[in-house]
Amino acid sequence: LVELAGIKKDYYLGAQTVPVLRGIDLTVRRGEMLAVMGASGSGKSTLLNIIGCLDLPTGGSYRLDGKDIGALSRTELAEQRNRKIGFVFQQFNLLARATAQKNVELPLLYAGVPAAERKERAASLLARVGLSGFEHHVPTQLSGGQQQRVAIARALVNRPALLLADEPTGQLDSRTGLEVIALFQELHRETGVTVVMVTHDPSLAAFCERIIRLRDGVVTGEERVEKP
Amino acid sequence: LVELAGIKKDYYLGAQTVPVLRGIDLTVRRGEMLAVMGASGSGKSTLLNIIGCLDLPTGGSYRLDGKDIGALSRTELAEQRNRKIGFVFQQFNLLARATAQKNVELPLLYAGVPAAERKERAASLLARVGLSGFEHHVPTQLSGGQQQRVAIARALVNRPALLLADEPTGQLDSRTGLEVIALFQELHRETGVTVVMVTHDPSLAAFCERIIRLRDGVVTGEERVEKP
Ligand SMILES: Nc1ncnc2c1ncn2[C@@H]1O[C@H](COP(=O)(O)OP(=O)(O)OP(=O)(O)O)[C@@H](O)[C@H]1O
Ligand SMILES: Nc1ncnc2c1ncn2[C@@H]1O[C@H](COP(=O)(O)OP(=O)(O)OP(=O)(O)O)[C@@H](O)[C@H]1O
Ligand SMILES: [Mg+2]
Ligand SMILES: [Mg+2]
Repeated sequence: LVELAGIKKDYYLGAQTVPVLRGIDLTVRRGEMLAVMGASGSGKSTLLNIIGCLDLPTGGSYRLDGKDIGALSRTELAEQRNRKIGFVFQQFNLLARATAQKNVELPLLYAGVPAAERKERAASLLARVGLSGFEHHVPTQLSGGQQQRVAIARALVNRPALLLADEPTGQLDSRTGLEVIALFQELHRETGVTVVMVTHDPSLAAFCERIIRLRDGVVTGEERVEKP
Repeated sequence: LVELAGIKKDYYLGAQTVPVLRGIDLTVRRGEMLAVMGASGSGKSTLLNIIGCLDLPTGGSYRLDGKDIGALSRTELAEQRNRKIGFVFQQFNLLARATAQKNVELPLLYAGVPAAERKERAASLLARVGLSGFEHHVPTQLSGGQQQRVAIARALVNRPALLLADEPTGQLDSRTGLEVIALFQELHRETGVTVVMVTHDPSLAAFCERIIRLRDGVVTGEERVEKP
């Protein structure tokens, strides 16, 4: 599904160039669950943003589902993103003035799903992440972990082909975190969703099939996770 | 240092009352390191905000350093906060348009510290959290874990008597997280700072002297941590 070749990403601070990704080669097969690990500042979110078509690389090539992402117009890029990809952002990116319900409905609204179906699907997912009763809270009326779970529900409601999750359990207690991972696995079994998850937690990475490690802008390690 | 008796906190959603804290009795001795644990949504941030004079309880009494917090004016409350308490917020609360350097200098600016001293102390703390070279990045030019460490540096720069840290390592890889905890311990030894830390991570809680557990708005468990 995801084919990255020689991906580079530089940031610019005034006259200074800051190379963050220095040549990433990575293939993620359809239906795979992949964990990305690495130290703070090693480029994980940067990589996820590129895979998710939220940012363009400085160099290299990226094919998503066979399409050369570099050749797409902005409109085509946004369409790839909206139809195929679900995001759980590191800092949630919830709409501050919208309720939990409305935040989760948002991808469906963009997809043109009718109101009654939007409402039912969003409420169902909020229940699955343990937030029944909180539908009408706006983000400031939710705890950190509750906000994170709204973000997770929003990422899943559109049944994406590719789920990108950036530290999806950082704000959650162990039990709630495992419930979320169990939900990802369940969806993976049901729909074959491809999952790329950034995590610092080895016990979460162990739920994936493969782990890659970033360091100094390149993939320095890869291992297959053995299932017992 | 911190004496809470019968603390209650209710939130209001329209006509509905949501009781979150239902009677918290808690004493935190000067120089103690205390961990607060509990499930997502159990009231940990709510409790920390009350201890930190950022929010008022609905009921109960709170004495900080012998002063009855309920009897203070807004000005006196803000003074208690600014002079005695350092915060690491769950969502960092950095100033989006200020550099890392300026964010860390901010408590010193409020305290009337001269510019040259502000600059030196902020730079020194950024170095201690591993962010030398990042002083001039604004938050959008920093990773999630880097932003968290700026927040930590800002909480410590004013040498607070009381440090309140809400999930201070959620965005950090294990090694960086342990470096931050080592920094808290070092400061605890040097200055005797009292630390109240919310964490979901038992391995971090194990660095504290005592752990309390919140559930359904009350303290349901307490244990002393045995040092090997
Ligand atoms: N302003 C508010 N209005 C209504 N309810 C609120 C408000 N703030 C928090 N709550 C609710 O109060 C409860 C406790 O919130 P709090 O942020 O203290 O939890 P927490 O223990 O810090 O959770 P987490 O581990 O997820 O950060 C939650 O159920 C939350 O939805
Ligand atoms: N807009 C930007 N301008 C300049 N530098 C940036 C920008 N965004 C990120 N960086 C830098 O690029 C590096 C990688 O950032 P990235 O957010 O990808 O790291 P990360 O691996 O996700 O870290 P974390 O685990 O802390 O979230 C960091 O050193 C960061 O300071
Ligand atoms: Mg990141
Ligand atoms: Mg919280």
